[in-house]
Amino acid sequence: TIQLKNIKKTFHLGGETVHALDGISLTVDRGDFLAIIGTSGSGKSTLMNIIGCLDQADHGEYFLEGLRVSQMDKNALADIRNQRIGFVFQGYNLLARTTALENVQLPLLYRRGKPINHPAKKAKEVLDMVGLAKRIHHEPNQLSGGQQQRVAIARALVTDPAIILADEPTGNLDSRTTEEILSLFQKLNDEGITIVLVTHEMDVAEHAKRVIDMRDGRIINNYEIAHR
Amino acid sequence: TIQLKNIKKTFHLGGETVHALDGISLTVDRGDFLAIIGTSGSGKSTLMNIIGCLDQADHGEYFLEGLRVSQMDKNALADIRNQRIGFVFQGYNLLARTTALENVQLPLLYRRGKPINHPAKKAKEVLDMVGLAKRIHHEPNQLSGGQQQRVAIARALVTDPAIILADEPTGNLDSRTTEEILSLFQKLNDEGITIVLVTHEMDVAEHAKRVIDMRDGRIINNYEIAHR
Ligand SMILES: Nc1ncnc2c1ncn2[C@@H]1O[C@H](COP(=O)(O)OP(=O)(O)OP(=O)(O)O)[C@@H](O)[C@H]1O
Ligand SMILES: Nc1ncnc2c1ncn2[C@@H]1O[C@H](COP(=O)(O)OP(=O)(O)OP(=O)(O)O)[C@@H](O)[C@H]1O
Ligand SMILES: [Mg+2]
Ligand SMILES: [Mg+2]
Repeated sequence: TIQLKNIKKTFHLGGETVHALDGISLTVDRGDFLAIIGTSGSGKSTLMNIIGCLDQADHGEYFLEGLRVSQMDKNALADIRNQRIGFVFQGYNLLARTTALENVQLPLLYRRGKPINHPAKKAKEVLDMVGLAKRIHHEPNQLSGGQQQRVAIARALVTDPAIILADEPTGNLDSRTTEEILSLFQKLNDEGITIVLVTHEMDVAEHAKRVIDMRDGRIINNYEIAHR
Repeated sequence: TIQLKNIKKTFHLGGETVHALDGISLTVDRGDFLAIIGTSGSGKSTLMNIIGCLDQADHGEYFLEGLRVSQMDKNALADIRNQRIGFVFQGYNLLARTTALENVQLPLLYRRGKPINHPAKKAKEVLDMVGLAKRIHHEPNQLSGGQQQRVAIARALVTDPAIILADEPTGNLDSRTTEEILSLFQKLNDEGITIVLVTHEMDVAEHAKRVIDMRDGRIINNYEIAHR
């Protein structure tokens, strides 16, 4: 499904050059469940943004479901993002002055192609799945940190995406709520959804099937999780 | 240093009433190191905002260093916040389009009373302590999630506060960076600084001297950490 070949991404800041990604090659097959761990600043979010078609690499090739992403036009990229991918951002990126329910419905309202009959009903279902049934009319500044994080997760799930990209989705959750979210991800993965999850906690990474470890823009380690 | 008696805080939203804090009584002595754990939505951040004089309780009493906080005027409260307390926010609250160095200097520039000679020099020192010496001219959107979190930590330390309130300060940090930050906190505590730290990870909580566990706006458990 996802094929990255020697991906590089460099940021230029004043006179400084940051090699955020320094030659990443990676394959994620359909139905895979990959965890990405690594030090703060090692390039995990930059990699996720490229996989999620939110940013483009400076070097190397990215094939998503057989299509060469670097040669796709803006509309085609936007369609893939809205219809195939659900993204949980590390910083949530919720709209202020917009309720949880409205935030979660948004991806259903701006997708082209197959419209959905009852967006509010679907949005309520996913908010209930993440334990927020009683908070659907709260705006982000009326929610706790972990509740905001769960709204971001619900929004990523509402379009029934084929691929879920989750960047530190449990960083602000207690252990029991974390377990509930990870069980939900494992259930979706059992149903065939491909999942890439960034985390800095090994307990969380062990819910995946495979783990890659990053440092300084490179993959330094690659291993299977025995039980899955 | 910090004395809370039967503190209650209620939010009203449309027809709904949220009892965010439902009778909290707590004492934190000078030089204490308290960790607060509890489920997402249990009231931890709301409690921290009251301790940090950013919000007022609806009921109960709060004495900070012997002064009754509910009877202090805005200026006196602002002085206490700027001179005695360093706050690491769960959402960081960094200024956009403002470099890490500028963000960290801010508390030094708006404190009344004893001005500091070299704010930039002091700001660089604390940024170096959290491992960000090479990122001081980056703005928040040019930093990774864990780097932003560390800028928020540095900003809380730059005024040499007597009390550090840290709301989930390691949620976006890998284990090694987390250890570095917690060692720094333990060192500051050994020097006499009072620390209250919210976390949802027991490994992190065990770096404190005492832990309280919250649920539904109440303290349900209270225990000492043996080794400290
Ligand atoms: N726009 C930018 N300009 C300059 N440097 C950047 C920019 N965005 C990211 N960086 C740098 O690129 C590196 C990788 O950032 P990235 O956000 O991918 O790290 P990360 O692995 O997700 O870290 P964390 O675990 O802290 O979230 C960091 O050192 C960061 O400072
Ligand atoms: N302005 C507000 N209006 C209405 N409800 C609010 C408001 N702010 C917070 N709440 C609610 O109060 C409760 C406590 O929130 P708080 O942020 O203190 O939780 P928390 O323990 O810090 O959670 P987390 O671990 O997820 O950060 C939550 O259920 C939240 O929805
Ligand atoms: Mg990141
Ligand atoms: Mg909180």
